[in-house]
Amino acid sequence: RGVLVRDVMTSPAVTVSADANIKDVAKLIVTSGINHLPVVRNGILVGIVTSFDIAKAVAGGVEGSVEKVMTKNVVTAIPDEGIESAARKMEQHDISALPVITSGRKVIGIVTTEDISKLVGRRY
Amino acid sequence: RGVLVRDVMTSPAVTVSADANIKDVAKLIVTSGINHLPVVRNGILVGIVTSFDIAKAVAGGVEGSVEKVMTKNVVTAIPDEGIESAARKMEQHDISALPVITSGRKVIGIVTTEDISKLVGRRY
Ligand SMILES: C[S@@+](CC[C@H](N)C(=O)[O-])C[C@H]1O[C@@H](n2cnc3c(N)ncnc32)[C@H](O)[C@@H]1O
Ligand SMILES: C[S@@+](CC[C@H](N)C(=O)[O-])C[C@H]1O[C@@H](n2cnc3c(N)ncnc32)[C@H](O)[C@@H]1O
Repeated sequence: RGVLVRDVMTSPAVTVSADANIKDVAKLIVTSGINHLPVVRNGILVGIVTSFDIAKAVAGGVEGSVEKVMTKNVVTAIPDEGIESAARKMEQHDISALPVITSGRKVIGIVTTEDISKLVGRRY
Repeated sequence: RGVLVRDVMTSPAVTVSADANIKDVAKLIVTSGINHLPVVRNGILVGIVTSFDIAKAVAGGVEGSVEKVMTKNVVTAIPDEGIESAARKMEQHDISALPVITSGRKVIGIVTTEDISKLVGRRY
């Protein structure tokens, strides 16, 4: 079989609560070294916030709740999906991370263009 | 021959002047839709600034010149380099973009993990 999302994803994912504010999110990006944070409420995916969204907040002088800058309509992946499908989805939407979810929208990991690029470096 | 950096890089790269301030950089990230900006002085590479660095500025309450948050010691690529080598370099340094430069350190493009991931989506 080909390489699956479950083979390359980071699990568990670093997530952030929908109750967080923009500055909390910026601090978590820096301390974790991770640009893409699924936003959860009771463990269920409700959005995604990235360092791009922090730049959007700075550009527009926006402060306050993460919900003001997060993307609510999240493109996701499932563990048994092929990495080619995940790569195509990210290209189509011009994004670089997909939260990996269960059928109940619980976040169990995250897969990024960095994870897929690593395979190319190792001639998978 | 294998796939080269010149085959997948974005050229020209969107760059930012070393005279820019952090808010200008945030606005350029948003209007261009690009997270990674080589910093140049007279067309010569002097640093790189990404949306990660904007998050760092927000986390630390830093404002002013881009030089306060950019990374000065830049990992780069050359056009005739194989994409496997570029992918390995990005993995080793935990980064997702490499400015592509000439022998005189002029920026002629940029290659990212997004560019490499796209190849996987297309079963290159
Ligand atoms: C459209 S991309 C453009 C910049 C760049 N290509 C990147 O990947 O960050 C930036 C936006 O995509 C959103 N985004 C990132 N991952 C996403 C995902 N899995 N589903 C939906 N939106 C996502 C972010 O919230 C951000 O507003
Ligand atoms: C170490 S990465 C960690 C986060 C994540 N892995 C990413 O790629 O953005 C973030 C830092 O890398 C720096 N950086 C990005 N591309 C770089 C490059 N080509 N050379 C040197 N530093 C770079 C940025 O300035 C930023 O401070």
